[in-house]
Amino acid sequence: HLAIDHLTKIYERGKVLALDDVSFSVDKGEFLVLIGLSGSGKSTLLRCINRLIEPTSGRVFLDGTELTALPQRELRRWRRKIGMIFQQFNLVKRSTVLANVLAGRLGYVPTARTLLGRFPREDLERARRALERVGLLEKMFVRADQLSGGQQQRVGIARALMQEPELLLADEPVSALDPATSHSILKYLEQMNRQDGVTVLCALHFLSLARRYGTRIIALKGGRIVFEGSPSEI
Amino acid sequence: HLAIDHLTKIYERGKVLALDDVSFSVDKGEFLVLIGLSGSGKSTLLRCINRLIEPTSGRVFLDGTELTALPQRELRRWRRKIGMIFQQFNLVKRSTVLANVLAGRLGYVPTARTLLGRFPREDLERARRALERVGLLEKMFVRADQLSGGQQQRVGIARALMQEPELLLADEPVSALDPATSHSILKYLEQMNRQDGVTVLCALHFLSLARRYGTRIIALKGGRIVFEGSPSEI
Ligand SMILES: Nc1ncnc2c1ncn2[C@@H]1O[C@H](COP(=O)(O)OP(=O)(O)OP(=O)(O)O)[C@@H](O)[C@H]1O
Ligand SMILES: Nc1ncnc2c1ncn2[C@@H]1O[C@H](COP(=O)(O)OP(=O)(O)OP(=O)(O)O)[C@@H](O)[C@H]1O
Ligand SMILES: [Mg+2]
Ligand SMILES: [Mg+2]
Repeated sequence: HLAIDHLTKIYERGKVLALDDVSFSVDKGEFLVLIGLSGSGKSTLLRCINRLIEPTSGRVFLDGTELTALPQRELRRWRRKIGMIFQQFNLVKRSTVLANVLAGRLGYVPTARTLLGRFPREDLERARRALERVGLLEKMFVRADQLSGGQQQRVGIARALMQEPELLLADEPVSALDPATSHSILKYLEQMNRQDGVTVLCALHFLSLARRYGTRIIALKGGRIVFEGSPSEI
Repeated sequence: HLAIDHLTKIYERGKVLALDDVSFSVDKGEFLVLIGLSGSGKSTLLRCINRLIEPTSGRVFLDGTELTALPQRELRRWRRKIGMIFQQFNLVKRSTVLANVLAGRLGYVPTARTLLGRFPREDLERARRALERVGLLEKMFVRADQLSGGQQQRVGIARALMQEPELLLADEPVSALDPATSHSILKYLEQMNRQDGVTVLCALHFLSLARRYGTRIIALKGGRIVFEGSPSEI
């Protein structure tokens, strides 16, 4: 389903080697967890997969197609299959919760403000269901900057669900949430994974969550893979 | 040291009752932990204490002075005694790590960019020590937007330490950090609390951290205090 082949990323400024020759593959329907210390390369890896950041060298394949070789126009089409939950939420703060969630239908382009009138009825219905899932239906018409930290994170999760992606890249999706809310969100991602067959790559900080939800774990340290295996082995 | 007296906050938009008649007091040198579900009112409470948000009714006293009655000019002087670690870091993304940390000497005004040349030598020394404390000395001249999520959070912590505050308001200071980095940060806050006598109010999501570091715990639910007591009782 997804193959990462000798991926290296050096950030120009500061010559930081963020990813160092990372290779692994992910079967369809796996729930792969990425763990590692702060600064170990988790976000860089996820962002190289959907090319929000361009890798310095190496290749990424999704269903046999090399994403790293696609021109921008085609990349945009492929990105519709890849949902992203951002570490810093990336909401359009002045837009409503509903507008932010509807933007999920557009891939990553959060220009919801201009398009709000043009969404079909079934997208509005989908948005309601996604907000219900994350426990925020009553905040639908509230502006994103009037939510608590954890509520904003849940809007970002609902937006990614709107895409009904084949592959979900989740970058610390529950960092701003209390344990009870974290589990209800991760259980939902697990359900998407098990029932809808969505492949999930999820960066998490807590080994306890990685063991509970992951089918496989990859640990990063200084940009290199230092562990790969089943949750019971780590 | 700090007294909260019948504090209520209703956000105008959406008529949300975020805090509902909250009263408690904190002795000098306590490490008080606030826990509660996402949306329960933790951030609102911390921001009402330093008046980043104006309470709807109720009063806040620090060392006998009523903060809620101070004019803006005097409030700015009192805020120098109150450090704040923000839930969403609040860094000046285009400025360097050093500029962001030096801004801590100015209270909450992150206009570091213009003032950089005017900091005395001992402030530069203080900034080096604060960055060393949080493990980011080597990123001193890097722009804040070129750091990982956890690294950005640690810059916000170093900035608050620069103020050498009497009272530290920490809003989920370790949410973007892995457990090992979290403990090293919280141990340092505990050291400031025990050795320098800094009073700490810290919102945390995890009961395990609250029990380990808190001298007292207050739990919020729907804006009301539902528990107040020692960590061993909860
Ligand atoms: N600027 C605002 N305008 C309107 N409502 C707000 C605003 N900020 C927060 N709220 C609402 O007030 C309530 C309390 O929010 P608060 O940010 O204090 O929660 P919290 O306990 O810090 O949650 P979290 O753990 O998610 O950070 C929530 O219902 C939230 O939606
Ligand atoms: N835009 C950037 N420019 C330069 N260096 C960067 C940039 N973004 C990240 N880095 C560096 O690359 C390394 C890896 O960062 P990355 O964001 O992938 O870490 P992470 O594992 O996600 O950490 P965290 O748990 O703190 O989110 C870090 O040393 C960081 O400072
Ligand atoms: Mg990250
Ligand atoms: Mg909060």
